[in-house]
Amino acid sequence: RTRRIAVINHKGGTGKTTTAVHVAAGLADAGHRVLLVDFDPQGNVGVWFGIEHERTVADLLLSRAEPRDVILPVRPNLDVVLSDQTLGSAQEALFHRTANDEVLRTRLAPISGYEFCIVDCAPSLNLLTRNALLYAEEVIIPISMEYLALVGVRQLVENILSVRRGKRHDIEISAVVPTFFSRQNKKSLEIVESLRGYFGAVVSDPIRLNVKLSEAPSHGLTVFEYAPSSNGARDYRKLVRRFEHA
Amino acid sequence: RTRRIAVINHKGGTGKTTTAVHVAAGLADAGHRVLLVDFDPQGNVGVWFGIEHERTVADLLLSRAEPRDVILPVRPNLDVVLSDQTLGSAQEALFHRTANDEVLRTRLAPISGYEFCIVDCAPSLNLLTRNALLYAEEVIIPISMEYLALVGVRQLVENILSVRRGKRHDIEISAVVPTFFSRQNKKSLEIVESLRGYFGAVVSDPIRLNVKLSEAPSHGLTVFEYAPSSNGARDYRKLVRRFEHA
Ligand SMILES: Nc1ncnc2c1ncn2[C@@H]1O[C@H](COP(=O)(O)OP(=O)(O)OP(=O)(O)O)[C@@H](O)[C@H]1O
Ligand SMILES: Nc1ncnc2c1ncn2[C@@H]1O[C@H](COP(=O)(O)OP(=O)(O)OP(=O)(O)O)[C@@H](O)[C@H]1O
Ligand SMILES: [Mg+2]
Ligand SMILES: [Mg+2]
Repeated sequence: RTRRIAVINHKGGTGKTTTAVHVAAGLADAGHRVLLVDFDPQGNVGVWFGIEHERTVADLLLSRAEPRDVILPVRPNLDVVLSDQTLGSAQEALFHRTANDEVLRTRLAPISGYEFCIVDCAPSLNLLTRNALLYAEEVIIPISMEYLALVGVRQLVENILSVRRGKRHDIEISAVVPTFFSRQNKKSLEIVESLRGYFGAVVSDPIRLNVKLSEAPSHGLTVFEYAPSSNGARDYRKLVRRFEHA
Repeated sequence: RTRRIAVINHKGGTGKTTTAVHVAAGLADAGHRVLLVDFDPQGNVGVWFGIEHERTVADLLLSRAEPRDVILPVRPNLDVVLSDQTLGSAQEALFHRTANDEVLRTRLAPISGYEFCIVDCAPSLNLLTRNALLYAEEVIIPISMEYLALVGVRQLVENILSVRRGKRHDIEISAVVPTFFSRQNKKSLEIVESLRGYFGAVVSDPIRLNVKLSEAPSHGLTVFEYAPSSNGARDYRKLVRRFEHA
């Protein structure tokens, strides 16, 4: 059975793509078969790995393509489904359909052979994110050490719970991941403390602010490849272990 | 006549809200009458100023409220229209209407008495952002010093140009604003150089990375009030001057 995990936070720039890429790549490095689905019209997973493909998740969603047409191998044990701005218009086409929030689940259902499927979400709460929440059984919430990001969490949790209640769909918050953390910054410590107060043990160890994480995408490499002994690589390896043994 | 300016970038966390708040507050400080419209369901303008209001831009958009019901004074010369997550469902209600991308323009048209109207956009390219682009005559594009943010600019510019061509609507890029800039970081210098190569003189002086800009929202203050002699305050004052004399 595939563990279905969405990486979500409607606040922009909190480290969703960075977290999705590294949890996926880290699990693949450890020998697990992983599918990483880019569900953001920005298409930053493809940008990160420096790859393009004419068939994307939008084609899969609108049944213009089958899974084998959109799945690309990028690293040993790691396949991806790319996205681009056609996902924006695909969302608009979904509006007129019935059960339009279950389309991703239906279209990903036939795919097997992966132990993990990780979905990178766009910075929004819309029909696409509802599709991701109805597909996933677990969510990872990356939260940057910013007051505006902290305040937005309540709105996000309400959305997740309303999907669980309203659609009777079992979805758990597997990890709340503090990102851009810096021990010397009082704000970082306060924000992590208040997250732990609100979420308890679900809050993972923080991902430290690390320039290697910001440089890695321009080289088309994960931080594990680009700077294996950096804080970024260590922190994400630690997060990966949390998913390996859960 | 009101100068209509949208602050836009679908990449998340590039400093849109911070830029919208400070260009608006800076112009108001200089004696200009300014309206700041929050057009992001996150509602971060209200979060920043620590205010809520039962009537928001969603009500205005769906004609459930008139301009006088949604406009709130927050500082001398500065009024705001707040937003909240009802803007998400308001967008979905717009889908079934004709001319659904001109609704913001129609609903803001009767408002007068302001020299500037600044619209803070969500990190998306969707029907709401199309509404903002068809209302605005100028755009400000904040870009953080990140490779993923730089790559996304081309997609954004294409969207702006397609609105200009497709809808014969005059819209200019008034400023491309480098944010989170740090002179010691080679990446920052490279990114600004490549922006200047692409956009020329439209690229403003950068806004430096400054902890006061990240602390100000939790105090409900602009950086001009919170830390008037900080780099953040100086850099945004300089940006404001660019709009005062243009
Ligand atoms: N811990 C970190 N330290 C330093 N830089 C980081 C860190 N995590 C992410 N970054 C960089 O910050 C930028 C924003 O991260 P990322 O794009 O992953 O956020 P996001 O939440 O996916 O953004 P969006 O909301 O646009 O989808 C990226 O350029 C990334 O390289
Ligand atoms: N130059 C800067 N230096 C330091 N911190 C900054 C700077 N500009 C903005 N910030 C902080 O970074 C965070 C992100 O900025 P902001 O929320 O304005 O971005 P945004 O583009 O509006 O995000 P979103 O895509 O979610 O709307 C905020 O918490 C803000 O306080
Ligand atoms: Mg992303
Ligand atoms: Mg914002």
